[in-house]
Amino acid sequence: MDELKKINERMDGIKHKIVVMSGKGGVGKSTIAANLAYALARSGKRVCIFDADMHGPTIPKLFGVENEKMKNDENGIKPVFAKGVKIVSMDFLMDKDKPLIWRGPLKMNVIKQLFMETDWGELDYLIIDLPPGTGDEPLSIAQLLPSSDGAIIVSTPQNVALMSVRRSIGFAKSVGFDVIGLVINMAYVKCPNCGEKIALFERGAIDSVLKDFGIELLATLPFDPEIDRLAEKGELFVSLENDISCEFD
Amino acid sequence: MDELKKINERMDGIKHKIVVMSGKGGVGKSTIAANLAYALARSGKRVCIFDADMHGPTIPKLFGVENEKMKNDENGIKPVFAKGVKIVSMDFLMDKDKPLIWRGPLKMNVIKQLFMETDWGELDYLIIDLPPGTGDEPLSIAQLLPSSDGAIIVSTPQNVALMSVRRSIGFAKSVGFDVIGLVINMAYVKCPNCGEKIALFERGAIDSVLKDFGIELLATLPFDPEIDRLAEKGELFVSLENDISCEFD
Ligand SMILES: Nc1ncnc2c1ncn2[C@@H]1O[C@H](COP(=O)(O)OP(=O)(O)O)[C@@H](O)[C@H]1O
Ligand SMILES: Nc1ncnc2c1ncn2[C@@H]1O[C@H](COP(=O)(O)OP(=O)(O)O)[C@@H](O)[C@H]1O
Ligand SMILES: [Zn+2]
Repeated sequence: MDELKKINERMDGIKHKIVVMSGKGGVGKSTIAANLAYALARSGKRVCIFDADMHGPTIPKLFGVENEKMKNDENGIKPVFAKGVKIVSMDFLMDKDKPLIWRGPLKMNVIKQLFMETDWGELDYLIIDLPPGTGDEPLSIAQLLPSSDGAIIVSTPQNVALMSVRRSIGFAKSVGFDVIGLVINMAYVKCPNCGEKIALFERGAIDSVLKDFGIELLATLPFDPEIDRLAEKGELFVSLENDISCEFD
Repeated sequence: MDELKKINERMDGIKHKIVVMSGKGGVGKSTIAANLAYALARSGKRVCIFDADMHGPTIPKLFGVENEKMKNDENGIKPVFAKGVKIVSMDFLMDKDKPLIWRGPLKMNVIKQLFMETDWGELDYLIIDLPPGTGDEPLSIAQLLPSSDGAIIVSTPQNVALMSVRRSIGFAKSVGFDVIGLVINMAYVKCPNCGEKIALFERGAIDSVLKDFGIELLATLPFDPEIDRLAEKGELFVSLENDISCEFD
């Protein structure tokens, strides 16, 4: 398989590869991946984030560079650089107004090309934002990766979401990724008026998932409307000196 | 194309076919589709819901029948019946603990088989819960449908979600579905302590999406933690006599 060898050579200068995955969409996977990349860059690491979420490439917008394009030079495709982080995304190749009706195989080819042609350079961390779920898209992408240091799984706290976390852990193990840990997102929202902590979802059996698979709870993040407001402006929440960002570091 | 003809004949007794779609996952598409089907059945209509969300088939759990199986007789595959609604889902065919690593083409075949082999019977409404996004999977499913009366698009209120609503509308038009309207979900949450309405997301330019495409806002639903608690138990929110359910009828 020439392609895997080529990808392997290209990624030779990358120390750690971390995939961020989720069992379902809309749980904050891309937001967490973007903020993780930014927090690592702020602490002095050389970081690149690869937006492999083919149906909802939102990483460029989270970094405020959705209208940029990736350029090419003799060493290959050059990632876009913003907030101290290198960014690679299909979004930099797409026409903004047309619905993405590219067929699955075409998108897979684009992702494969990006793996093979991008000039990754020397990196401490490559963060890969996988498509949600355990279907064939995340699977095909995971199989392109020469090796990975592990997977972070993002979920909301309710049982139906934890059911898909179990599937994600089974998936990660089947493609040879260790699970670094679980991030529970949107756990509660604080009332701006009276400070009450409102649980948005029924807290499910998180501890039994952690125990059954021997994994760690990395962080429990509140739902903070500020996060979404910042995201609209291409700002990241770890730039706020608040309790969320130190959960991250 | 024998298959399309066969599907067409099978669905001969269905008066209205409505697809429920969303640009991204996690916005409440399946929850809204399930409650719509239930509300229609409660008002005396003969309703079936087809769970075509291959990566996250959650409809059976929303109706409290996740452990049922579909049976076969000489007329074809028999939907499961619960709360006055017929339900067809791949979930009734899957082994609960194994991660769904079926490849896309295999899943598409299963969906196609369900279209062709299910004994739909006489129905007033068939509600189809499409996979999220405007990619390959929703497209292939939409092309199997002989005709449809229209599409309901579910979204959260922020601009990044509305961007994918525009893509969904473009998608619906490209496959010949009229857009019946937009449902904005998770617009705000009411503080149980002091009654304050907390906007979870920045309200984006909803009016300009409605105006640009000439579509209607069907309902604006709050985020209500009770909805998720009920979902865990296989109960639907329209069973509550509350302000949400009359938005629905
Ligand atoms: N903790 C949070 N608090 C508030 N909003 C959040 C939080 N996490 C994510 N969001 C918002 O929720 C939406 C979905 O997040 P996203 O990262 O796109 O999810 P996914 O990648 O899982 O589909 C975005 O609008 C984002 O701004
Ligand atoms: N209006 C709402 N209020 C509270 N919880 C909701 C609401 N709509 C959906 N949910 C919850 O949000 C989660 C995602 O909903 P789901 O219908 O599965 O989304 P999708 O089909 O778009 O992926 C579920 O746990 C569901 O119970
Ligand atoms: Zn309050």
